[in-house]
Amino acid sequence: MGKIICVTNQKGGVGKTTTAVNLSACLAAGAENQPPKKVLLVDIDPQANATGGLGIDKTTLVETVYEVLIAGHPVDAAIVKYPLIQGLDILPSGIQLAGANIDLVGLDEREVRLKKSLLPLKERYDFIIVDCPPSLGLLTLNGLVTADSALIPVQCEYYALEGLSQLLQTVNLVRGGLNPSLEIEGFLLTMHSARTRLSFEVIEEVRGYFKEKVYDTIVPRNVRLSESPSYGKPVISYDRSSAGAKAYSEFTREFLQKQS
Amino acid sequence: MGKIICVTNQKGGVGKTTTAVNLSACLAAGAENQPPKKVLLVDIDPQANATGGLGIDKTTLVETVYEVLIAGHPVDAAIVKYPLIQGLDILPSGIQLAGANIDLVGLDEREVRLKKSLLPLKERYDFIIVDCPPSLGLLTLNGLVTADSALIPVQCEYYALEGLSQLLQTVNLVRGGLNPSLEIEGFLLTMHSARTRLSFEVIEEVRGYFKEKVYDTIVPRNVRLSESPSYGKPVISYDRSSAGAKAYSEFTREFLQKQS
Ligand SMILES: Nc1ncnc2c1ncn2[C@@H]1O[C@H](COP(=O)(O)OP(=O)(O)OP(=O)(O)O)[C@@H](O)[C@H]1O
Ligand SMILES: Nc1ncnc2c1ncn2[C@@H]1O[C@H](COP(=O)(O)OP(=O)(O)OP(=O)(O)O)[C@@H](O)[C@H]1O
Ligand SMILES: [Mg+2]
Ligand SMILES: [Mg+2]
Repeated sequence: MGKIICVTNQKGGVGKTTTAVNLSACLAAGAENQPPKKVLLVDIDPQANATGGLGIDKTTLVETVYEVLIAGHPVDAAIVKYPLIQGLDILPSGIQLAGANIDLVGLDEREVRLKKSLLPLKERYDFIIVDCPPSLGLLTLNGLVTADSALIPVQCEYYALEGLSQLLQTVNLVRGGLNPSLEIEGFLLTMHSARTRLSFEVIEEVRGYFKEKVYDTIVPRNVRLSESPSYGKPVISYDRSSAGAKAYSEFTREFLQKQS
Repeated sequence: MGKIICVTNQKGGVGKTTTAVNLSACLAAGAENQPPKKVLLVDIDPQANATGGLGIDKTTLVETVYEVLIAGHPVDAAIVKYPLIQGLDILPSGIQLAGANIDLVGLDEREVRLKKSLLPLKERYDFIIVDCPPSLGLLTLNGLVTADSALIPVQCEYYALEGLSQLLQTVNLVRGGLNPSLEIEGFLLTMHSARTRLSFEVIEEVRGYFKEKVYDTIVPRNVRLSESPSYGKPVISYDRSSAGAKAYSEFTREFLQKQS
């Protein structure tokens, strides 16, 4: 049975999409001692960066996660295969999703609509990775209610620390209500810059607070990670020898070791 | 009569808060040929980074922009003076604001509530600068409906380009409805890294598209800008000699030149 993981943090620009895309790609591609997995990447961010970052033009899509969420269309009509990596599928976002926060409010079961669509897919995928928008609104709520666990990227910056307590309160609210089995998958430190003292201070603070829930792997700031989406590729397809590709491959190994 | 400027971009982490805080501080502090201005910084982001970035502890606040927006409390009860710069006041965000996107939906005049509270203040301030959250929800909508113009920070990254068309569509929607006089103040390029080709490509693309609406000043990536909020100070108070302080002082000069 597959596992659903929601990549979330309401702080903007902390590496949610970069983590969701590259974790999905590394899992699907497999490595020396990890067999390839069947992975579905679900993009519930109206910005559709995960969709665009894998080279899909959101303006040409007819069926997206919006039609699935709001109009109840079947998921299979919207799922797209990623051509460069066998075993990586995408449920893309679309332009309409920008209105979803308001459209959802008036609907029945507004918090559990994503769950109803994705749960049946657990039989077909090893992992379903959900990329969330930078907010704690109804779209992210749908992600948290659906997920088995939440993976939280934390940028090595001061503002990124301030938002963690709000995020954990929301996770606890969801755990206390609509999704009692929601766990924290872990905290991934991102955009680490070895040249700044601030970065090390943030790492120390996050490790001090969340202890073994923080991955050993730290993703460094690496320009290849920000270039690869403009080529519609994950970093392992764009530049496998880069520090960014090595970091996400190492993170994926550590992530898999913790699944037991 | 004061001018209300909304700093907005639904892409996360592009420098909205950094721009709102540092523009407000530079305007209030004044410079060699610019007299100090009276400035109100309004934080409508539930993350309350602008509030925290100026050293205000959001957990101790009784009156915030939430009480003003949702409960209709008087603005003056919530406004705080910034102690280090005469003439800089703040209408802080608070923890409650996280629920505002849902709380607002059911209220009368949900898009114009901020406008009703801020318009009377135009007589007392030269500039009112509004820091928006990374979304196009009801809070940002309130910002756009209230503002005379929208100032748009654009990070020199690929994903930052993808979101601009969605943002401009929203600005046009607002202009066509609730705020016919809404203008684009300008596009400010942020976090430029002279070491990467991608950064220059993004600058070229943005200048090619938006022409004279793009400020000449480009804010470089500079660690002093990310350190200063942890000291509760704008960068001109934290390290006036830094590249970050120089860039925002220069930007403020250019910004004022365009007000005619
Ligand atoms: N380790 C890294 N090194 C360099 N650039 C990075 C790294 N991780 C992400 N980036 C770049 O930083 C920007 C922000 O990352 P990303 O878009 O993944 O964050 P996000 O949390 O998904 O943002 P949003 O809150 O808007 O959804 C992007 O332009 C991305 O390409
Ligand atoms: N020019 C710069 N150089 C280096 N760091 C910067 C610069 N501008 C902003 N930062 C840092 O980058 C991060 C993102 O900036 P900021 O929080 O201002 O963006 P934002 O658009 O307000 O984010 P959000 O979408 O979460 O509201 C912050 O940690 C900030 O300190
Ligand atoms: Mg994202
Ligand atoms: Mg901000």
